[in-house]
Amino acid sequence: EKLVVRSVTEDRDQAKINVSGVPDRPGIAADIFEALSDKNICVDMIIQSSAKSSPESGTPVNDISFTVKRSELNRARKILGAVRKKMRLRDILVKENIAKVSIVGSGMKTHSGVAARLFRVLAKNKINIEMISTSEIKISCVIDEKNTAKAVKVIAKEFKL
Amino acid sequence: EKLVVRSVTEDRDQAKINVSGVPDRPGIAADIFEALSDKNICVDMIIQSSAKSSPESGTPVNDISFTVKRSELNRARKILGAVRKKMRLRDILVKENIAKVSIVGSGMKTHSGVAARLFRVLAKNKINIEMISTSEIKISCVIDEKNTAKAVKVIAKEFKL
Ligand SMILES: C[C@@H](O)[C@H](N)C(=O)O
Ligand SMILES: C[C@@H](O)[C@H](N)C(=O)O
Repeated sequence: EKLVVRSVTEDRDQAKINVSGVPDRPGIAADIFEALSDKNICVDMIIQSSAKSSPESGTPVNDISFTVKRSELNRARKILGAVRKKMRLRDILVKENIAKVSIVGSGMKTHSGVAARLFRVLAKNKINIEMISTSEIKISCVIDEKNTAKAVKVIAKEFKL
Repeated sequence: EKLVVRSVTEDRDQAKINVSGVPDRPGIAADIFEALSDKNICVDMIIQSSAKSSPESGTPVNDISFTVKRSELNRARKILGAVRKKMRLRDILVKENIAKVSIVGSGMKTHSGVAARLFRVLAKNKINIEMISTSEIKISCVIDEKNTAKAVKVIAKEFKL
């Protein structure tokens, strides 16, 4: 498949929530996202990487990060706060001033250098990548909102958009 | 937008690699994925959730997980092993026997209960979710390969596919 990167997009109407140290067993992700969907909170990105063992107890724990519309952040935070004890959620961290920048295209799965080029151009411009999520047609990076305009500019230049 | 979940897909030709405890500063993601793309390793999912501070030093560290074709796992592992000291990669964990199961559809972003339903049906069937990644048209879960057939069956039933 030929590689074509068609556009760079930005979304500043995002806020991120990171629930860390959850027990890595069936039912935890369902509990968290049912608590949110029961109150009609729409979630944008959901990101969970691999488990690690808890430094204290040795049992496997994991982190789940997700993003919501900025206007929903406080409501989402309250909902998780209310179920925190029941679900044994250790830490709930939020950050409001983030943005999601993405490149959209096709053939990205079969071309190994595309993600590396995106990460490199952000690194050269001293922009830290806070979250990463990929699909067949899109690579998304969550960055600090203050870097949004610069990120979009240097990505557009790198991929000749 | 109307919610339509069209299909459930499985991909057993996956292996996951988790690089944990990397310094959370610009350039680290670029270094890792350049090392892989220089040797033509194609990466499927890349997942990085939010940073935490390192228990020892207090400086921010992060984990980056990604999946490759199973046939590429050993080559990818060797490449990371070779750059490990230079990049200060603390732990490199791999798991070969995984599978990615996904639901594909439209309108999932604006319907908050879809992800929760997927996670709940896996939980009811005692299937642990090892990684999660979402896009506008897809929600993917990495699970243990031994649960693939059961997962696909119960997901298809839940979403009437
Ligand atoms: C951490 C969480 O995803 C857990 N593994 C679950 O299956 O619900
Ligand atoms: C951890 C890694 O993603 C780092 N934040 C970077 O920007 O490269």
